[in-house]
Amino acid sequence: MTAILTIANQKGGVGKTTTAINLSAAIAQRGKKTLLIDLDPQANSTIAFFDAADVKTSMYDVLSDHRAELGSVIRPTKDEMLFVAPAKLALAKLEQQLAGQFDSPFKVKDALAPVQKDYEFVIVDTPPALGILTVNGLVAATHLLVPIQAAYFAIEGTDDLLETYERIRARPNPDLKVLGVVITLFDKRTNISRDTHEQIRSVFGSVLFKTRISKNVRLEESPAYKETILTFAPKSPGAIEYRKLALEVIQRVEED
Amino acid sequence: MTAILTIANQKGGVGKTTTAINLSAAIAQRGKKTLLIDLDPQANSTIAFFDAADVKTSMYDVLSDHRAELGSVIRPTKDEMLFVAPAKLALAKLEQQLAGQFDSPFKVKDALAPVQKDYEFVIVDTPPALGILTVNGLVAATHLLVPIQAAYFAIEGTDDLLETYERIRARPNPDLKVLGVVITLFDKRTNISRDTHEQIRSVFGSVLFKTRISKNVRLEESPAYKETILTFAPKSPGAIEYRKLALEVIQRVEED
Ligand SMILES: Nc1ncnc2c1ncn2[C@@H]1O[C@H](COP(=O)(O)OP(=O)(O)OP(=O)(O)O)[C@@H](O)[C@H]1O
Ligand SMILES: Nc1ncnc2c1ncn2[C@@H]1O[C@H](COP(=O)(O)OP(=O)(O)OP(=O)(O)O)[C@@H](O)[C@H]1O
Ligand SMILES: [Mg+2]
Ligand SMILES: [Mg+2]
Repeated sequence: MTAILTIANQKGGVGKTTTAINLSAAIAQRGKKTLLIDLDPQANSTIAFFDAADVKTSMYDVLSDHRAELGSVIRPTKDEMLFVAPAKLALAKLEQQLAGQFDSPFKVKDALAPVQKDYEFVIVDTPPALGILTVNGLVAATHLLVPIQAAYFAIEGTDDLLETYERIRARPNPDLKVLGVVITLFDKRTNISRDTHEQIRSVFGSVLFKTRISKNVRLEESPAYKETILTFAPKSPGAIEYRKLALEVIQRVEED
Repeated sequence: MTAILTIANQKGGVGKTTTAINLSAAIAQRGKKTLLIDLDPQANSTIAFFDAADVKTSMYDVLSDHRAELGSVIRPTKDEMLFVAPAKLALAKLEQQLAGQFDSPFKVKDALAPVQKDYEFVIVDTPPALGILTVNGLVAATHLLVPIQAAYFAIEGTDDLLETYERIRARPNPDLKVLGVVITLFDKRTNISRDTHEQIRSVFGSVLFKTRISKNVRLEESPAYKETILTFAPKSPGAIEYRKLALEVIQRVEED
């Protein structure tokens, strides 16, 4: 059974893309064939692997009236177990184009159906909004993974996301589960990180992953070199933590 | 003539809200009556001044069919020259509700018209998306102010924003000008910050503000205490830099 993990949080800049890229790579490194789908029009996950100019067809072609096959836009990466379905800026137009079509929340789910059995894991990166693209990611998913920054503004926004999760479970995807919440951009030198970490733990309890991703400049640098943290700085805290997170994610999926 | 500055960048977590709050406060501190309008459903600018539970009426009531007067939702702050028009989560529903109404991009501009002469500056905070709320901010604005993080992903996204700016200028708001681009979250210890700073300078030239906002934990802490940086840590680099930015912003507006 393929695990489809959608990474979502409408708060901006909390590490959704950084988690999507490096978690996918760490899961692939454990020998599990993995597909990373980029649903963000900013295409940050895409440009961490490819030059934007080299991407001809993308998720826009799959979800728009072109109805291209998902299989035809999937590209290999330097890691033979990791594949990427790229995004393009044009995805932003879908918000308007799909509004009102009754089947619009199911586009990604339907596009994934013919290829998902080829992968053990599918990871979906989403934009910082709860619009039609993120909804598509949640409807297609088996599990939701929420990165939360250990910061004041980042905690306030989780009610909104959980309300959307309940609405998705009520109708288009009753099987959706929360796989877990992961603290990102943790800076052990500041009080605000430690205080908010405690607050997040008291709100989420065992849903919180034990692995915490700390601030580490190598994580910021690696996409500029079109590498994941695992090859760019394999001994850095970022690489160690994302490998640990991958273990926890695989374990939670297998226990499900 | 009231200056209406909209702070926008669809890249998440680049310091839009932190700039909206502290720039508004620094401009008010120079004796200019200032209104901060929060158009982000996450209401981060709002919760930096008030408890979310205390906000009864908000920009949602002004922009939805309730058509409340903007004047009736504006609230005073501890600074007698600074006022805030709060946001609420319900704003997120407007994306769907306003889609298709021919006058939907002009809602904020129309709501502002009867009150704007009471303020010398109006600052508008927007969500990390180029949807109907951000478009409303750009249509109502005299100037656009773009915070950019000195980071790899943050640079890639500016084409998209500038394309939207051109489209707004072509039709609903021909008078819109770019007031400037400000580098935020600058970390002088890392190469990536320095490298990307050079890249941003070569792309934007004199449009780039001389003032650069560096990473400073006090900026992250102050909203948790419902204070702006100017009262929370008046001698911190964050307070000094936002006061300097306010001077540059006032100067550019007056030269216009
Ligand atoms: N653990 C980390 N250590 C250091 N920098 C990080 C870390 N995680 C993310 N970053 C940096 O923080 C910024 C925001 O991260 P990222 O772009 O992954 O967040 P996001 O949630 O995907 O943003 P958006 O909301 O725009 O999609 C990026 O510049 C990224 O390189
Ligand atoms: N100069 C700075 N130094 C340290 N922390 C900062 C600075 N500017 C912003 N931050 C912190 O970085 C995070 C992102 O900033 P902020 O919320 O202002 O960005 P935003 O662009 O408004 O995000 P969103 O896209 O979600 O609206 C917040 O936790 C904030 O406290
Ligand atoms: Mg992202
Ligand atoms: Mg914000």
